[in-house]
Amino acid sequence: RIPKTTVYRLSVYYRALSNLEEEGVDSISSADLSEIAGFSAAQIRKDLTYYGQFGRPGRGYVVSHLKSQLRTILGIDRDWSVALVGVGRLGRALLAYKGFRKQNFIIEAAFDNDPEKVGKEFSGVRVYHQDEMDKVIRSKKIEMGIVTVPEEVAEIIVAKLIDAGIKAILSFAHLPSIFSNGIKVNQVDLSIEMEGLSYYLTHSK
Amino acid sequence: RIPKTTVYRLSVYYRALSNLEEEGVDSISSADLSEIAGFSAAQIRKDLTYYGQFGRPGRGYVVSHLKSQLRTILGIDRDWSVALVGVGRLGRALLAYKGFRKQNFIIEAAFDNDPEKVGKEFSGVRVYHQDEMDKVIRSKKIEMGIVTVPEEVAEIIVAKLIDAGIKAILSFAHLPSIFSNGIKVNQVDLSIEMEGLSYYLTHSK
Ligand SMILES: NC(=O)c1ccc[n+]([C@@H]2O[C@H](COP(=O)([O-])OP(=O)(O)OC[C@H]3O[C@@H](n4cnc5c(N)ncnc54)[C@H](O)[C@@H]3O)[C@@H](O)[C@H]2O)c1
Ligand SMILES: NC(=O)c1ccc[n+]([C@@H]2O[C@H](COP(=O)([O-])OP(=O)(O)OC[C@H]3O[C@@H](n4cnc5c(N)ncnc54)[C@H](O)[C@@H]3O)[C@@H](O)[C@H]2O)c1
Repeated sequence: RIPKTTVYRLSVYYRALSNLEEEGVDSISSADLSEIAGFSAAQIRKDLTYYGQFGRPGRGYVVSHLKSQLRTILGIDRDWSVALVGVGRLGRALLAYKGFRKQNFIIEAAFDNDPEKVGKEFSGVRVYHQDEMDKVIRSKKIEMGIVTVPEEVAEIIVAKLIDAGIKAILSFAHLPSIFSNGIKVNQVDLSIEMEGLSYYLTHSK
Repeated sequence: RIPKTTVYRLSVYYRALSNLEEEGVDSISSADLSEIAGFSAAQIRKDLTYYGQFGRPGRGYVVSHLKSQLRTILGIDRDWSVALVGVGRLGRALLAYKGFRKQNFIIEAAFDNDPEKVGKEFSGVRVYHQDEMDKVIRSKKIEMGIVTVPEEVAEIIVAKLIDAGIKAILSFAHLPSIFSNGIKVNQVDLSIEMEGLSYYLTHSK
């Protein structure tokens, strides 16, 4: 089991390499990549060596090659179909966010239990009733879920997604327990991002 | 400069300890904390040793003591005042999110340039016009900023926050460049969270 922070760093390296490729940079040393990515050169070499030999001793990494290797390692060399449940303030902001599709995450359907929203489209995505989750998720072969419902119904919604065959879920609502084997549930807590700032301000005085 | 992923892990340890304290657990070994937090016991010991000796050899960590130490290290043992700029879909979802206040991040003012929103309140927070940013931020002694404006104006808004004396910013809009010394700008990219899922599904087949 690879720690979440290692996968996070791979995503950061991938974005740094994408920017370098756009700027026409052909190759880069782990020391220079370290400056851009914000992690030590030793950490970068350690992370990448786990997956294979990508650098050429003394000549660094070939930007386009390493980028495409990371794309495969992260699994973003193909499209992923996503269901979003809870078309409220946060749900609608995520439906409008262009960053998901840019990385090949395509929100194919949204679900809600509010009759005012069912049948409508937000950012081109149709809203179905929560009762249709199983039928729609199976017929569209949806593989991932995003949960943006109120906390009190989050666990029920996650269980429904799992019942419909979904094996990887991103939840913004706090969940009380660990889920069953073979199902990945990542929780987002944006207050953790704020703690990155309070840490910095506290230690930089 | 501590890597962002180390600070992230401290936040995860803090939440695990908070849950343990609520369950009435008095002490815990790094091995047991590893199970809950999702990072190796060696990583936990390495992270914590950097800040001091918290464990008792052979008897583990005292939950309440380690939790309060982490609170101080993360800087969440005091209130932080926050300004949010861009009261759109995402901005309003963040204004409504109770997780910020729970960790002592208090959004004191919001700003927008849409006359329909200026003067209104969302989730108890008053919206001022973007032109009033400098005056309101200084008079309320606001220390942090959250940026949820469209990408094309993000850089201007970040510069305005810095001019108003803010030294730590969380941006949801993509920013092109690195900012000046002494200012911390963290960018959130939720597609990175989705890549944690595609990585898992790709490697767990
Ligand atoms: N983790 C974070 O950092 C973070 C940040 C912001 C919001 N949130 C969380 O995200 C969630 C959504 O926040 P919001 O501001 O968008 O709330 P909201 O009330 O605006 O939206 C919730 C939506 O869920 C729908 N819903 C309720 N019960 C449902 C059910 N059984 N099935 C399907 N849909 C259902 C509602 O009709 C509504 O459209 C909340 O749990 C909130 O705490 C988390
Ligand atoms: N990084 C992520 O993971 C992520 C996820 C979702 C959205 N986003 C980003 O967050 C931003 C907001 O998204 P949204 O869906 O809420 O957009 P939105 O259009 O609903 O809201 C934008 C708000 O900014 C205001 N605004 C525009 N120009 C302004 C200015 N000069 N000064 C002050 N306010 C101004 C608008 O009036 C509006 O209220 C976008 O940049 C979007 O790409 C990022």
